[in-house]
Amino acid sequence: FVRLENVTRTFPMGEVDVRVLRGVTASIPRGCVTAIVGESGSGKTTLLNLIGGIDRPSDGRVIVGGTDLVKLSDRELTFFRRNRVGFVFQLYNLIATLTARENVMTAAELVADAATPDEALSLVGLDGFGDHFPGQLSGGQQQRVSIARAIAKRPELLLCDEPTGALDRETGVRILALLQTLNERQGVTIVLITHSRPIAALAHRVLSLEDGIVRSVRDSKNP
Amino acid sequence: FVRLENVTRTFPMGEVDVRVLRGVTASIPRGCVTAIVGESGSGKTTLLNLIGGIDRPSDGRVIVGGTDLVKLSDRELTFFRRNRVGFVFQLYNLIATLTARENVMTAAELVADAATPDEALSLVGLDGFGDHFPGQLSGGQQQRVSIARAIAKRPELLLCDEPTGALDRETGVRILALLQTLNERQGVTIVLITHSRPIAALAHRVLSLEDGIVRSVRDSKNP
Ligand SMILES: Nc1ncnc2c1ncn2[C@@H]1O[C@H](COP(=O)(O)OP(=O)(O)OP(=O)(O)O)[C@@H](O)[C@H]1O
Ligand SMILES: Nc1ncnc2c1ncn2[C@@H]1O[C@H](COP(=O)(O)OP(=O)(O)OP(=O)(O)O)[C@@H](O)[C@H]1O
Ligand SMILES: [Mg+2]
Ligand SMILES: [Mg+2]
Repeated sequence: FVRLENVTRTFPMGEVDVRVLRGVTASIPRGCVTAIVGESGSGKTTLLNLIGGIDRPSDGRVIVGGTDLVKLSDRELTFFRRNRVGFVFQLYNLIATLTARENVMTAAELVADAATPDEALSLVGLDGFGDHFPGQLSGGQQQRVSIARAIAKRPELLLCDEPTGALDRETGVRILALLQTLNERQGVTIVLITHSRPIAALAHRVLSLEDGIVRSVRDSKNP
Repeated sequence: FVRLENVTRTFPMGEVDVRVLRGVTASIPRGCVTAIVGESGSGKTTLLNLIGGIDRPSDGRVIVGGTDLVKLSDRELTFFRRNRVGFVFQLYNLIATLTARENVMTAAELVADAATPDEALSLVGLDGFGDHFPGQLSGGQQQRVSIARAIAKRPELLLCDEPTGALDRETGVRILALLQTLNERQGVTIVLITHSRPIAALAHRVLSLEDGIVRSVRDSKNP
């Protein structure tokens, strides 16, 4: 579903160039759960942003569903993201001046056949918190609003940057069960960055990032 | 070192009152590592903010080193925090317009005998990242700048809100070893909120928050 071909991403910083991704070649199988693992600072978020069309590579190609994202205009890229990709950000990226419900609504209302905000909030265990502003929510609750916002629009591709990082084990298990249901029943292709070994073990494929490239690919026995 | 006596904290929200802490009574032993655990939304961050004097209880007393924080003026509270408490925030709270080095410096420069920013950054594995702005750092790197900022001022009391939440296992282990060194060699009293069972197991005392009160206190065999 997603193919990365010799993708590089370099950040210029004054006189120095920070070469984060140095030729990543990998593929994300359709309808599967793929985990991306690697040390802090290894480039996982950078890679996810390229897959989701939030950033452009310095070189190489990012091909999603047959479309080379590099060839799309900014406007086409925005359209692609809005309709086909759900993104759970590492730092949630909620709008501070909108309630939880409104944060979910802004993502969903542009998409036909979306879940209602209250349905999405309920799925992540946040019944009754729809009127709280982000500043009136705990860290793990903000993370879950970010998840609700991403799933409400029923995307084909769900990109999750450490979606259970702020959650206790019990709540995290429920969120993972929700993601697995989306994958198994609705065929959603899921890519998730995780630092947790048990979570990576649930994935069909695990990509390990190290020194700017995919160091290893591991596929689990269940397809 | 810290005593909480029947502490309550309620947040008014329109017509409804959110009663988060409902009579917390507990103590944080001097020179020990105390972990606070509990579900997402159970009130851990709220409790830590009260201990650190960042927030005031609705009722009850927070006594640190013999001083009832409730009796201090805002100005005295600010002085107490600045000199005696190091705080690692759940969402890092870095200043976006200052570099990593400057973020650490602002906390340390007001305190005599502080570590230099570069020393602190080196201790958390961020050698060479001093010139990056927060927006040019990964999530786990931002978290570590937040830690460097808290420890640079050599506080008596170090309050850490999920200090390894964004870190891979290896980096997290190094940060915990650093915290344990501060505790064992410098006698720093540490309170850390964590969702991780192995991390809580390293603490001398574990406080479990549930339904707004301390449901259980567990002390480990090593004092
Ligand atoms: N705008 C930027 N300018 C310079 N360097 C950057 C920029 N953005 C990211 N970096 C660097 O790129 C590297 C990879 O960052 P990235 O956020 O992708 O890491 P990560 O694997 O997601 O880490 P973590 O697990 O800590 O979230 C880091 O070393 C970071 O400092
Ligand atoms: N300003 C506020 N107004 C209303 N409710 C609030 C406010 N701040 C926090 N809350 C509520 O208080 C409860 C506890 O929040 P807190 O941040 O202390 O939880 P936590 O235990 O740290 O959770 P997490 O593990 O998710 O970080 C949550 O249910 C939250 O929605
Ligand atoms: Mg990241
Ligand atoms: Mg919290």
